[in-house]
Amino acid sequence: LLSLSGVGKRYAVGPVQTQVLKGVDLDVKAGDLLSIMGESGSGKSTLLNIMGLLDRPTEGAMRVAGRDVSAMNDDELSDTRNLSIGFVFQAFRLLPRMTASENVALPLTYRGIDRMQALERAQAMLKKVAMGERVDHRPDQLSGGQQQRVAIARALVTSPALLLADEPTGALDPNTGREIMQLFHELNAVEGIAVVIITHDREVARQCVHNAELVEGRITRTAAPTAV
Amino acid sequence: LLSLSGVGKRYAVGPVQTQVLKGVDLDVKAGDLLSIMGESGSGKSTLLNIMGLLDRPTEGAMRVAGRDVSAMNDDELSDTRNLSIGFVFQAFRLLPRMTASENVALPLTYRGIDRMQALERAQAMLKKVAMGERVDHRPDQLSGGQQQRVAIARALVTSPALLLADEPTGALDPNTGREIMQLFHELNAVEGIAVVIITHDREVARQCVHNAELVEGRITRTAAPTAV
Ligand SMILES: Nc1ncnc2c1ncn2[C@@H]1O[C@H](COP(=O)(O)OP(=O)(O)OP(=O)(O)O)[C@@H](O)[C@H]1O
Ligand SMILES: Nc1ncnc2c1ncn2[C@@H]1O[C@H](COP(=O)(O)OP(=O)(O)OP(=O)(O)O)[C@@H](O)[C@H]1O
Ligand SMILES: [Mg+2]
Ligand SMILES: [Mg+2]
Repeated sequence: LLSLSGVGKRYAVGPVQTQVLKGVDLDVKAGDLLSIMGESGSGKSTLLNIMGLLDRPTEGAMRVAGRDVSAMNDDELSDTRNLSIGFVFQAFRLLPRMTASENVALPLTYRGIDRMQALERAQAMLKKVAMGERVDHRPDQLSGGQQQRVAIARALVTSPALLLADEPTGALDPNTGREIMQLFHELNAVEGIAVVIITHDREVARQCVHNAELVEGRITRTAAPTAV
Repeated sequence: LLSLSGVGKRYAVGPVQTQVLKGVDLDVKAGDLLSIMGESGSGKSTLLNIMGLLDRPTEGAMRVAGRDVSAMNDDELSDTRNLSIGFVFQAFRLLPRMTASENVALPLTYRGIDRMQALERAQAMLKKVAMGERVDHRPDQLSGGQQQRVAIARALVTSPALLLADEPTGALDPNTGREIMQLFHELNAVEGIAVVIITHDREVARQCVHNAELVEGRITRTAAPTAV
């Protein structure tokens, strides 16, 4: 699905240049369930944004379903993203003036699905993340963990081929976190959705088939603590 | 320092009323180090906002340093808050157009401390949360865990009598999380700052002297897993 080779990213803040990613090699195949850990500031979100076609690398190459990303223009990137990728942002990025169900329905309406159908499917997905009772709340009427679950539902509502989740259980108590991991497992096992999870939680990493770590801007594959 | 009795909070969303807090009794004394755990959506942030004078209860009473909160007007609440309370928000709430050091310096400039001094103290505090190398970055140039540490530095820069922290290690890897807990321990032991931490992380709770849980809108004191 995704193939990164020598991917690098540098930023400039004023006169100072920082090389955040230094040469990332990583393949994501259909059905993978991969965790990525690493220190705060090590570049995990930067990497996931590049994988999600939300940002471009400054060095290296990436292929999405066999096509070179640098050969695609912004519209093509945007289409690929909308059709195939579900993204859970570290800071959720819900639209503040829409309710939970409207937020989750949005990717469906972008695909031309009529509003009633979209809202129905949105509410079904919200039930799956135990948010069925707050569908009419706006984000500022939801707790942190509830907002996180709405963001997860929105990423999954289009049944994407690839789910990229940036610390998706960070705001959840251990029990609710387990429910979410169980949902990811199910989607991965039953629907073959490839899942890449950035996490600081070793318990989450333990439940993934493969584990990786971002150290000094490079990916190292670590042994899976438990083979599934 | 703080004394809550029978504190309740209800919200209305359209025609539906929800009683989130149902009768919270809780005392916070100088030098306490308390953790509060509970399910996502159980009311922890709601409770902390009330304790931090950012919100008012709908039932019950609260005293701050012996004074009844309901007898204080908004200016008096605001003064008490600025002088005595440091608050780390679950969503950080940094000002987007200021750098890390400007964000941390802000509470000091509010107290009339001149800008140069305030920025110096801010940068010293940023060093203490291992953010010394990113002082000129704005929030959108920082990782999630870096933003969280800036929010922590801002809450501590005025040496408040009471630190209220809403999931302060949620975005941090285990090592960085340990550094932050060590800092809280030091401030509590050496400067006598009372610390109340909402957390989903049992390891964080284990390092607190007292532990509480919010269940069905009420506080239950649980046994400290380790006495210090
Ligand atoms: N727009 C930007 N300009 C400059 N530097 C940036 C920018 N965005 C991120 N950085 C820097 O890049 C580094 C990596 O950031 P990133 O958000 O990818 O980290 P992370 O591994 O996700 O961290 P966390 O675990 O705290 O979320 C950080 O040191 C950050 O300061
Ligand atoms: N402004 C509001 N209007 C209506 N309901 C609200 C409002 N703010 C919060 N709530 C509801 O109050 C409940 C408690 O919210 P709170 O943010 O205190 O939970 P929490 O324990 O901090 O959860 P988390 O661990 O997910 O951060 C939630 O069920 C939420 O939906
Ligand atoms: Mg991140
Ligand atoms: Mg909360």
